[in-house]
Amino acid sequence: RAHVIVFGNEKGGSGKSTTAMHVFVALARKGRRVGAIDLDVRQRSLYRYLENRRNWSSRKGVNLLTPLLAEIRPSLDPDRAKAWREEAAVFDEALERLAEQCDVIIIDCPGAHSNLSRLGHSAADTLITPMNDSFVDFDLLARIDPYSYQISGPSVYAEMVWESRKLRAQAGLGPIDWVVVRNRMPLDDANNKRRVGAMLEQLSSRIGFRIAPGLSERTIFRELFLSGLTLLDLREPNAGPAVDMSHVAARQEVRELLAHLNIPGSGY
Amino acid sequence: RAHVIVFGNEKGGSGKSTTAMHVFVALARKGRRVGAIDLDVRQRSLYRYLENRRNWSSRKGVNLLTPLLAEIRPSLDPDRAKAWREEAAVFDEALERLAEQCDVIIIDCPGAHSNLSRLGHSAADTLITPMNDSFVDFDLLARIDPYSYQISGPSVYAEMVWESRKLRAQAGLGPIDWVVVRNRMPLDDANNKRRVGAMLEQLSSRIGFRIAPGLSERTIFRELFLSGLTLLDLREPNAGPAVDMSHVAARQEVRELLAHLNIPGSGY
Ligand SMILES: Nc1ncnc2c1ncn2[C@@H]1O[C@H](COP(=O)(O)OP(=O)(O)OP(=O)(O)O)[C@@H](O)[C@H]1O
Ligand SMILES: Nc1ncnc2c1ncn2[C@@H]1O[C@H](COP(=O)(O)OP(=O)(O)OP(=O)(O)O)[C@@H](O)[C@H]1O
Ligand SMILES: [Mg+2]
Ligand SMILES: [Mg+2]
Repeated sequence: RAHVIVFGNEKGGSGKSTTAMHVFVALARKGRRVGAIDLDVRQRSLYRYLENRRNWSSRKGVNLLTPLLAEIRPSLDPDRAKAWREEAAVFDEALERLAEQCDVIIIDCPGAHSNLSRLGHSAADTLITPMNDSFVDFDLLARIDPYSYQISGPSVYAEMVWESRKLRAQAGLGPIDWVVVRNRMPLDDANNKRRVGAMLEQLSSRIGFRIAPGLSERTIFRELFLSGLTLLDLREPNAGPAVDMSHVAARQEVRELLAHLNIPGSGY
Repeated sequence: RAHVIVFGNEKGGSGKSTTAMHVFVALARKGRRVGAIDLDVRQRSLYRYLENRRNWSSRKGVNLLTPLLAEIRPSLDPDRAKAWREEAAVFDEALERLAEQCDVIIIDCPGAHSNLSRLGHSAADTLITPMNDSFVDFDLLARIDPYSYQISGPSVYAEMVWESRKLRAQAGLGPIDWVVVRNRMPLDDANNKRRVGAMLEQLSSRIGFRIAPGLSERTIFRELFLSGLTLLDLREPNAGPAVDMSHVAARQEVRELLAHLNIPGSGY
């Protein structure tokens, strides 16, 4: 059966869609059959990125790897309970349809608390939570006492993941491999970077996630959106001018991340 | 009557709460009486930042400027139409209560499409929309044809602002001064930075916003969250080691932004 990777973080702009896109390309290039569901029904950043990719492919006459897509429409029913049941049915059907033809299914979640996001989280074999190098982002995982630098308790997003794990256990499904990925990290080793890292180490054993090697703040991770490409689609750069060194380093960061995700049969 | 400044962008992590906090401190330091409403009812990043600030104040025995707060509870009514009317009433009451005692009211919105966010936008005299230096963020304002680099049409967030302007006009209220602020800009002048800037110039006249000087990617803008401080609260650094130069530059960026916001009586 297909391995489901969910990209989740209620904190906006933490890098869910960006890491989802890069993980997709990394897996596809190893020959995995990948499916994708975008649960961010308003922004649809992942679908938009993939739409740009398809347009680039056809216009340039190149054959870029693209995932099998399943469209999800949110329910417009004014009755909240009815809307939720409707969405659960649509989601389950989409997931089953993709599972028949894919080894891996990627699910991108919105930076908000929605019924569809909850459904996505409960379907996760692997949950990837990217986060900015910031205590503002940290605050959605757990509260920190600023004087003792001690964790004072879990926050809304950690509780949401806890709920999803409970639902999975009740449904007899396997555990969620929860992987936190630091994103948009500054290239220099600032105090703030070290402090956030230390607090994440503390928190990981407490709320049950592991930390995978993260991605630095690099323009290459965001400047190819309009073409639908990622740096992995570009020809391997030679050791050359400074910009190529950043690309080499960026590729290495993506490889390191994939190697730590432990996706069965991923080739990393 | 109070001048209402709304921080809005449906795109998550664009910097709404961060710029809201810095604009608050900048105005408060000029003696303005500032009120604040956090419409991000799940994350409550602005309220959390201010809570940290109050705790720091009392614990350190210092007198940090804090805004007058109005708490907003979302409606739990399962009937969506009823819930929206309930929230509109709560919001109007909170706004009126603050307007009696404040010159300026700051409203922070969630990185999502919510009823409360729409209410906030319709109350805006000034709408500040921070955005990352990225076509991923741009995509929520407008679609771009990747080949011609032409704007092909407005996206969900631009349409939402359009709706809010219509509602205000129908209610006989004044226009919204819509100000886009580039945030987390790279310090070097990359191709991507120039392209995003050029497309924003194109878009501004088309959908009716102006562009204010933005903020660079600087750790000082995010590393003081736990203490509830901003760099404006720190003593003016002397010309000294490298880190102080970044603080001097950061202060200048905030001042430039405030000078361009044209908040009546703001002192900038
Ligand atoms: N490692 C990185 N380096 C540079 N820019 C990045 C990086 N990761 C993400 N970005 C940029 O940061 C912004 C936020 O990223 P992204 O949209 O992927 O986050 P998200 O969590 O999906 O946001 P949302 O909550 O809105 O869905 C985008 O403008 C993106 O291009
Ligand atoms: N100019 C900046 N320099 C460095 N870091 C920044 C800057 N602006 C914002 N950040 C960091 O970027 C992240 C997103 O910022 P912020 O939370 O203010 O955005 P937001 O638009 O309020 O997000 P949301 O949509 O989740 O409400 C936070 O971790 C914040 O600390
Ligand atoms: Mg996204
Ligand atoms: Mg916010």
